[in-house]
Amino acid sequence: NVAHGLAWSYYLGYLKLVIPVLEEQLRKHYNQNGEILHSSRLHILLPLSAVVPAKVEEEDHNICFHQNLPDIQLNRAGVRNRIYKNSIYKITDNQQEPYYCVVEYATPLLTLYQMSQDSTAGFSKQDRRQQVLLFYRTLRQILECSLECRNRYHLILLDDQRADGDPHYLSMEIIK
Amino acid sequence: NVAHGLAWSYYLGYLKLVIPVLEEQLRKHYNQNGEILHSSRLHILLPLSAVVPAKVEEEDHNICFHQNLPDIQLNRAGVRNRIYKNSIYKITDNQQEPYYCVVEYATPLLTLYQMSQDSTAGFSKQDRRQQVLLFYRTLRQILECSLECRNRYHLILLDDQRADGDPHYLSMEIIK
Ligand SMILES: Nc1nc(=O)c2ncn([C@@H]3O[C@@H]4COP(=O)(O)O[C@H]5[C@@H](O)[C@H](n6cnc7c(N)ncnc76)O[C@@H]5COP(=O)(O)O[C@@H]3[C@@H]4O)c2[nH]1
Repeated sequence: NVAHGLAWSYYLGYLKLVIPVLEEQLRKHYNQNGEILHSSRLHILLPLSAVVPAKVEEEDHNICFHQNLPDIQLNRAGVRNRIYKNSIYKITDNQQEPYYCVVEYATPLLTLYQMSQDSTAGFSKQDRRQQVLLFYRTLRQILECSLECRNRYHLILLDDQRADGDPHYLSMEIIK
Repeated sequence: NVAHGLAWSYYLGYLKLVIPVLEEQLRKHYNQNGEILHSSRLHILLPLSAVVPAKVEEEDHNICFHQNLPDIQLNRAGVRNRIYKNSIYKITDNQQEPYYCVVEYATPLLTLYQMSQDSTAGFSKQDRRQQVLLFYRTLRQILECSLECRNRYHLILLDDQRADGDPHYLSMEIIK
């Protein structure tokens, strides 16, 4: 089951390393810019369709890129000073003040999408939605038991069927 | 099968993006330092034990870190200017001139190793060697059919059982 392995890879190779350090990056950001975010959690977007754009603002004009946090550097598997970077977004809403937070899509969903397009990968388009759900459930279980990550993330499952027609579905889901 | 999905993820989310750009990074490196490498291929190390150190030189004193290539920056899944970095190593041998090339371990093997240590991941220590072999075979098949990556990589399977006692097994395998 591809989604199961990708959820573990995403946790062991990324979330377990980055989430505990995020608080320190937010502190450095405050020291440099005097800016405090509305949420210190890592907001992780999981579209059921597995359609992942390169930039978050393509999906909702109430969201715009603000700034990157300071880089995290680690020696990993022979790569010297491999860099882990997270992006701050500003979410605007006609009635309230802008909401600043760290947001990104779950990158392994790109793999699920592309595998379903390559006939040699053994993974059909029909499987995709099921695999995204399996990825979400596996990841949620791992994170709930993770001492390093507890309470420092927000998994956001995005249902494209519910979103249809609502240009601000994404920003509303993030702020919830 | 975890290894199958990790091989596809490694190809679709990393090798397919980075290998085609490597030649250009080597050219920039030459423009900055006047240095040409002995091989322009990406040397990918796959230890059957799945034991992946943070630094390559820990394994063999004939190998030392030389320099990083210029960063590759891409907008990926909401992370602005995500950085992909590759490291050049210098391999020395008593009889020949130093051999410069780009080397790294296959990062997904770290996931295989750590999954085998977590009882909730459903993956035992006995499974590990088999899964590394499956990862290697799947990756080799994908890369052989890849127009983007053809002839620009070198997969190096490392047998810890054969290596035992030979402090320069790794450097010999890379230069072959
Ligand atoms: N050597 C190396 N250098 C890299 O820059 C790199 N980037 C990815 N990979 C490996 O390729 C494959 C596909 O990557 P993807 O981004 O889909 O999943 C990644 C991604 O969802 C997340 N992740 C890792 N690094 C970052 C990062 N810097 N920013 C955001 N997400 C990241 O965690 C997953 C597992 O990462 P790794 O376990 O390091 O191995 C990956 C993976 O096997 C890399 N391998």
